[in-house]
Amino acid sequence: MKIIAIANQKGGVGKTTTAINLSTCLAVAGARVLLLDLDPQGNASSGLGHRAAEGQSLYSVLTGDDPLEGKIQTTRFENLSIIPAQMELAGCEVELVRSANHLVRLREVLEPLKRERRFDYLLIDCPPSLGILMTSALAAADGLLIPMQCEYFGLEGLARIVDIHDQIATSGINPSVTLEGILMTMYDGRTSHCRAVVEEVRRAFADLVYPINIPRSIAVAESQSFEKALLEYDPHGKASQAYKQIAEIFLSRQDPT
Amino acid sequence: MKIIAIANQKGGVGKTTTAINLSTCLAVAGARVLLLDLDPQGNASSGLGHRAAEGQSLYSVLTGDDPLEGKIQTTRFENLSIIPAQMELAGCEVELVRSANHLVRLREVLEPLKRERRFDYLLIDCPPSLGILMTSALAAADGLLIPMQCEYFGLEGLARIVDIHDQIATSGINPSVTLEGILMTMYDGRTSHCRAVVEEVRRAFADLVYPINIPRSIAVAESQSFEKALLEYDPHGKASQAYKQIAEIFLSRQDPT
Ligand SMILES: Nc1ncnc2c1ncn2[C@@H]1O[C@H](COP(=O)(O)OP(=O)(O)OP(=O)(O)O)[C@@H](O)[C@H]1O
Ligand SMILES: Nc1ncnc2c1ncn2[C@@H]1O[C@H](COP(=O)(O)OP(=O)(O)OP(=O)(O)O)[C@@H](O)[C@H]1O
Ligand SMILES: [Mg+2]
Ligand SMILES: [Mg+2]
Repeated sequence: MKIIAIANQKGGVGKTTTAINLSTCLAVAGARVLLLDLDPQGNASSGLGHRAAEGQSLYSVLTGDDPLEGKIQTTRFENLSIIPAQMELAGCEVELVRSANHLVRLREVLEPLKRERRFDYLLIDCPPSLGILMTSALAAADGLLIPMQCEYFGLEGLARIVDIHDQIATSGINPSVTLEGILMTMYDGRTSHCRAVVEEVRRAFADLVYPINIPRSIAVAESQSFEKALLEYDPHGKASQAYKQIAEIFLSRQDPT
Repeated sequence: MKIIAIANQKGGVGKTTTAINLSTCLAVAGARVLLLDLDPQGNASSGLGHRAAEGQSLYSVLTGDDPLEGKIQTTRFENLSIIPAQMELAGCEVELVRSANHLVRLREVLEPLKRERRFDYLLIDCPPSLGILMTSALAAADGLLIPMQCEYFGLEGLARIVDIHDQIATSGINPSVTLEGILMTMYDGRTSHCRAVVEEVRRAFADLVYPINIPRSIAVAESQSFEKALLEYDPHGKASQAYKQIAEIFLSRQDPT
């Protein structure tokens, strides 16, 4: 089971949109996927129609000894399960800090799933912060997928998360976490600013950047208001098709082992 | 001196863009403004050309006993000063938690400025998280200004921050903090989803919602890439004009005392 953290401490760059749509596209393509919502705001959960009540998130597993199994919910997609988020998760930022092994607690908790081989991919939707939740996701992940907006502050955010990834890898916390890829989101080809930012990222990161940009499309926010994935709400739309292609490229880049 | 926290735990909704452009518009209108960048990512600082080195943020004042005075920098705007942010601020999330009065430390630190009457407004740019920095800003503020995007996840975020404001007020942490207003950002009138979200917010919050929406405009990200405020970069553009009007309405809503 490969663990992918979808992370970027910059806000509103499409982490959740990518988590929802990559997980559903992969599931429909036949991969067995578990989506872990690690953002106390629970956008990925509500965007898929799995808004959680207290007690349903990973909180009591991370800070107590509740079993992981009780938090995994099936979804209307045959190959997709979800562990939803709830406000209680915010408590981890304070409580986990106090325990000795706080950065690797999530990794420990997910270990049994790796052995079970029940899922092919575990995608983690991270909150826009540099706190314990996001760092734990990086400490547990095999790969880091970075969505980013094609805008100036996006470049600053990218430099920051790549730097954080380096630190996690070189500090020994998680030596094997790779950069899975960089995904340009909310792309609007008509603006030269947007094109210039994409060119700069491609120049600096070459093949790490997905060759398909996710176009800006109102269908994205609309689909979320109906708690649907793009492939349900607007299957032939440009954003839906782009995520489908991203899922195909993602699968083609995986180790066949 | 009135302290305004510009906050919304949802990411990428225009907090920093509002901090930069409201502060500069108010300064040019004659108000004496201090902009406090409380986001370790420092977008407001770099967006105005005041990228900070280690030691220049509020960090050592909040966690140690460095004097506040040494962190206030003048800017090219006569009436605008800034306390920039730097990555070191992220340390507050861990270190402040450990001290007894952690939620009111920021308020204590800002107290002398209130007495000095050196500034008319202190605007605080908050990070997109529910951590210590954002909560401290709410505990120190006289008013809370909430920028939000006209999208579904934006509605969820609004409900959340309004709820947090209630808790801060009713818990006694800061009984007098008011809701200064709600500002709709990145408005695109051509999409019915956007219009529907704005209508819903206006229906629920009436006059608390600014009557002017900030329109989506590529000039915003462009201005930030040149480290300029909109009123310098694109003074006659629609986003610049909208922020100018917001500043006028903001001033007209202040107590004449
Ligand atoms: N391709 C797109 N076209 C148009 N809107 C989009 C697109 N991708 C995302 N959005 C919208 O932009 C907003 C931010 O996206 P999203 O919530 O996925 O970002 P995020 O990085 O998860 O945010 P946060 O940092 O708050 O977790 C949402 O309202 C979403 O609907
Ligand atoms: N009116 C607008 N039109 C077009 N782009 C905008 C507008 N307002 C903000 N943006 C862009 O959207 C992105 C997010 O805005 P901004 O950084 O101000 O949000 P934020 O709430 O401060 O984000 P964070 O949660 O990461 O602190 C930036 O790249 C900014 O340039
Ligand atoms: Mg999100
Ligand atoms: Mg910001």
